[in-house]
Amino acid sequence: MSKIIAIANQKGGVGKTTTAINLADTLGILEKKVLLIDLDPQANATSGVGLVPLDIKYSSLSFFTNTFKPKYNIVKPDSAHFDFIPSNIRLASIEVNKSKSIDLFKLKRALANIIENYEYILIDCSPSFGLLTLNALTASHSVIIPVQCEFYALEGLNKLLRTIKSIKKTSNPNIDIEGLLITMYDSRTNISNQLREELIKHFESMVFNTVIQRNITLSEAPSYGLSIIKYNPNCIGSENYLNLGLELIKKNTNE
Amino acid sequence: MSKIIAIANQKGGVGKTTTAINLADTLGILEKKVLLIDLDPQANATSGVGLVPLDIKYSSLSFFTNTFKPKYNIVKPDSAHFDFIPSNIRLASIEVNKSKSIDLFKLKRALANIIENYEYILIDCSPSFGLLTLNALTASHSVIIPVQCEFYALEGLNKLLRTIKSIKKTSNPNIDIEGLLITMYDSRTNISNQLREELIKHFESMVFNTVIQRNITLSEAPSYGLSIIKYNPNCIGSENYLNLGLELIKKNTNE
Ligand SMILES: Nc1ncnc2c1ncn2[C@@H]1O[C@H](COP(=O)(O)OP(=O)(O)OP(=O)(O)O)[C@@H](O)[C@H]1O
Ligand SMILES: Nc1ncnc2c1ncn2[C@@H]1O[C@H](COP(=O)(O)OP(=O)(O)OP(=O)(O)O)[C@@H](O)[C@H]1O
Ligand SMILES: [Mg+2]
Ligand SMILES: [Mg+2]
Repeated sequence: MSKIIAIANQKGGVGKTTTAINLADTLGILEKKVLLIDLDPQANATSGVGLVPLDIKYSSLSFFTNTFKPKYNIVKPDSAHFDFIPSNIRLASIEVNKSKSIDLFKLKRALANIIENYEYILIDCSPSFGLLTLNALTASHSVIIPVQCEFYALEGLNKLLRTIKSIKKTSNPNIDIEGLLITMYDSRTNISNQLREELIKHFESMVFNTVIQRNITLSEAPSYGLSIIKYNPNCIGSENYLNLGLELIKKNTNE
Repeated sequence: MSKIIAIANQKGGVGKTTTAINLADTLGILEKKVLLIDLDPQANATSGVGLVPLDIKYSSLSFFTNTFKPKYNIVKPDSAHFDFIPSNIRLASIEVNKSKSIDLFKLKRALANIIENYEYILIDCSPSFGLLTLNALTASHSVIIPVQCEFYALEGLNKLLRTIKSIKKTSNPNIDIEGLLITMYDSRTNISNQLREELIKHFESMVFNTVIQRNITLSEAPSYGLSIIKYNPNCIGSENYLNLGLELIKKNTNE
């Protein structure tokens, strides 16, 4: 069983990269073979695992220039429990070059060669609906949508769900919502609780049971190039992401 | 004296919209004539002042379709101390339509007719370097850059500063950095304090003295369509944004 999952939400700063790195790591710890792809020109996942984006020779740009070679493009960051394909700012050239022939299937085709080597392939997306994210949604079996329980974050959710629906009708009939993941949750505040209830009322079983709580340790770990479990296995962030890994595996084993 | 200021940072979720609405409001309370423009297709500023983006007939799209008419485009939201030009998702059509003739001066030309009616014109930008943000940077006298004291947020800062430098060489020789504004600051955590010191060491006087602290009340106010001062004048968020207004006025009075 091999599953490609995009981690996407056009709203910025909602925890996509933090989820991508830490979910990849916990799935690896739970003995799954995992590949994480950084498909964001900001390359936050790349610096979050301790690499320097400007030093990267072989990046995810290779998917779009037909030069992808697994032995050059796939690296294993120190202390990570997953394989990784880094990114850098040169990837942004894909977004601006809106030549007439937009090919939404480039990534899907390139991944076809390596998909059977992994049980999970996670794709960290940029905060936009550009060509890169549309390629990720076209290549994926499902999407994890990190959502903050905040007013602006919920406003943009319908736009994202409409985009996924239109991808389902056009370039990827198989795409599903893996789940909405509540992130940066602060149970001490009313607004978080109210909006969480609204989310569950509205989306029911599409919402992961696991909630990622606001935990400053999660924002410290990337500055050391470490996953949360490597940085501090006893913090609430580690517990939350381990539970998320378990929930995801269980959900996909029963299917 | 009339000043156009873009509020920009391609990193998502750093407090651009929160700063745009609340700084516009405090400048208005401090007796300045202010216009706020929502130039983000996500239209968070529009919903944050209590309007419904889908209901908007005349949006900031008018700047780009040569149909801008102040009496239709400029509204005064209830309880706000500033004039406002709303946005909606149709503005996104500007970003995707990368026809050959990219005109970076559209917004600048359109604003020329109304600039003398205001002392400050603030522009809330989207989290990207697309045509909309480049138009805003071309039209502006200066840029306020909201920055979180977090690892990923500081990574992207150099890219933003390089972009502003290249705008200064090409389409807008007058653009300056108004200041780096530290947002969502949590003085109880080490990482915030460390990164703040690094920021001040690196950028010195470019960093506003006023620091916006993390304050849940700031994220509650937009769900009522209110500025922070209207929603809860006694919270730390109100104090921070009032101080920011005072600091901005003082800085621009001496110049
Ligand atoms: N649960 C959490 N608790 C506290 N801080 C968090 C949490 N999750 C993420 N963060 C921090 O919040 C910021 C935004 O998270 P992150 O960069 O993962 O979001 P993103 O959606 O990938 O952003 P972008 O849209 O720019 O790609 C980062 O500085 C990160 O360290
Ligand atoms: N000082 C603060 N304390 C607590 N929450 C805040 C603060 N400033 C902003 N927020 C909340 O953080 C989230 C991100 O802020 P905001 O939407 O203003 O950022 P942005 O940079 O405009 O995002 P985008 O890149 O999507 O346009 C919002 O839910 C907002 O309510
Ligand atoms: Mg990210
Ligand atoms: Mg915004």
